[in-house]
Amino acid sequence: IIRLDDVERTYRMGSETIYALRALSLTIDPNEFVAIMGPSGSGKSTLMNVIGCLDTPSSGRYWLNGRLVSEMNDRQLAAARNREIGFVFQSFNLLARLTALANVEVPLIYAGVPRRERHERARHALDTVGLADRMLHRPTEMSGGQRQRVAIARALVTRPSILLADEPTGNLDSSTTEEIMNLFDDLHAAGHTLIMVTHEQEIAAHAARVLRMNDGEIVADEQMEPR
Amino acid sequence: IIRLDDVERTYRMGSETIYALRALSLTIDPNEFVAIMGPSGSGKSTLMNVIGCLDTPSSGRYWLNGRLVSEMNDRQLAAARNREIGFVFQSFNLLARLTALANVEVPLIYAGVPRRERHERARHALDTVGLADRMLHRPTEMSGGQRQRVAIARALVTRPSILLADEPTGNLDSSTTEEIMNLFDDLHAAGHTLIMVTHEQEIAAHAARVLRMNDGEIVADEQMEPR
Ligand SMILES: Nc1ncnc2c1ncn2[C@@H]1O[C@H](COP(=O)(O)OP(=O)(O)OP(=O)(O)O)[C@@H](O)[C@H]1O
Ligand SMILES: Nc1ncnc2c1ncn2[C@@H]1O[C@H](COP(=O)(O)OP(=O)(O)OP(=O)(O)O)[C@@H](O)[C@H]1O
Ligand SMILES: [Mg+2]
Ligand SMILES: [Mg+2]
Repeated sequence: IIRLDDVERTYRMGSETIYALRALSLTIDPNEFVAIMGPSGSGKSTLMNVIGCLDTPSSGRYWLNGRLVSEMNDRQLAAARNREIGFVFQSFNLLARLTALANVEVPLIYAGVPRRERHERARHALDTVGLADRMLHRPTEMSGGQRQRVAIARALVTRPSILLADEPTGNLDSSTTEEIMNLFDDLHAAGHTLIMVTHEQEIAAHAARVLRMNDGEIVADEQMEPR
Repeated sequence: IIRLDDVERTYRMGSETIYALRALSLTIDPNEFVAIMGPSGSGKSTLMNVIGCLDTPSSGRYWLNGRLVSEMNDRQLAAARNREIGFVFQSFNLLARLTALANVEVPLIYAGVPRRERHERARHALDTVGLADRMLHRPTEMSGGQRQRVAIARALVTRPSILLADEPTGNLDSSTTEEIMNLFDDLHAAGHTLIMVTHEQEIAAHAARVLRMNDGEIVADEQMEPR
């Protein structure tokens, strides 16, 4: 479902070149549950952004569902980002002027879901992450962990075939974390593909496969006994 | 050094009242190392903002170093925020248009430190959190964990007598986390007071005292064997 071949992502800063990703190759099959770990700055979020069609590699090729992403037109790219992929961002990226409910409705608007159904699905998604009583709050009227959960609800509301989650439980206490991981396990059991960046071993243990990154490269690729 | 007496913090949302803090009382002595834990939304960041003189209680009294904060004038409040207290925010609050170096210099500008010394101390602070090679990057040109470390360096650069850290290692891998906790332990050993929100038991274990919050109240206050 996902295939990267010799993908590089560099940034030019004056005379310096930063190699966020270096000649990285990777294949992920449908219904895999993959955890990505590695030191701060090793390229995990950059890799997630490339997979999520939000960033373009400087070189190399990326096939999503058999189609070469660099050759997709705007309509196909939009469909990939809005319907096939759900993304929980490391810094949430919520719209500050919208309520939690409106934020979660946004992907459903892109998907052309009618208003009544959109409302109902967004309410339900917020309820499953424990935010039924915060639906009309704006991001500044919520705690850090509540914002993180709105970002999770937004990513889940379209039931995307691929869920990308970048440090999804970093601001959550252990019991809330467990609830979120149960949601992810259910999604995986229902046939979806999950790719999750985490720095916590206990979270990575939910995945059947762990990729370890260092300095822009994948340095280990381990098959695990899933819990 | 810190005393809260019956402190409340409420928010009015239409007909609803949200009790972020409820009649909370607390005393913290100099050179204590206190961890605050509790579920998402239980009031931890709100408590930190009150202690850090960034938010005013709806009722109750707060003494900082023996002075009643509600009766401080603007000059005294500014001095408290900029020189006595260092704050690592849960969402970092970096200035997007400034480099990492310039961000870390900001508290030193408020403290009236001359330019050459300011530059040197900011460089050193970034070096101690492992960001020597990211000094001229802006926040959008850094990873999540790098931004978090800039926020930490900024809070430490004035050597504040009180360090408030709200989930300071949420975006960091285990070995970077260990480096940061060593910095905090050193600060504590040097006589400073540390108050740290965390959801990770291993991080809380560095503290000698753990406060547990739930629904706006302190529900447990345990003295620990510090490591
Ligand atoms: N401006 C606001 N208006 C209304 N409610 C608010 C506002 N700011 C915070 N709250 C509410 O106050 C409560 C406490 O928030 P706080 O940020 O202190 O929680 P927290 O313990 O830090 O949570 P987390 O672990 O998720 O960061 C939350 O339920 C939040 O929704
Ligand atoms: N716009 C940019 N310009 C220059 N360098 C950048 C830019 N964006 C990211 N980088 C660098 O690319 C590297 C990889 O960043 P990335 O965000 O992928 O790391 P990460 O593994 O997600 O880290 P973390 O665990 O801290 O979130 C980092 O060293 C970062 O400083
Ligand atoms: Mg990242
Ligand atoms: Mg908080």
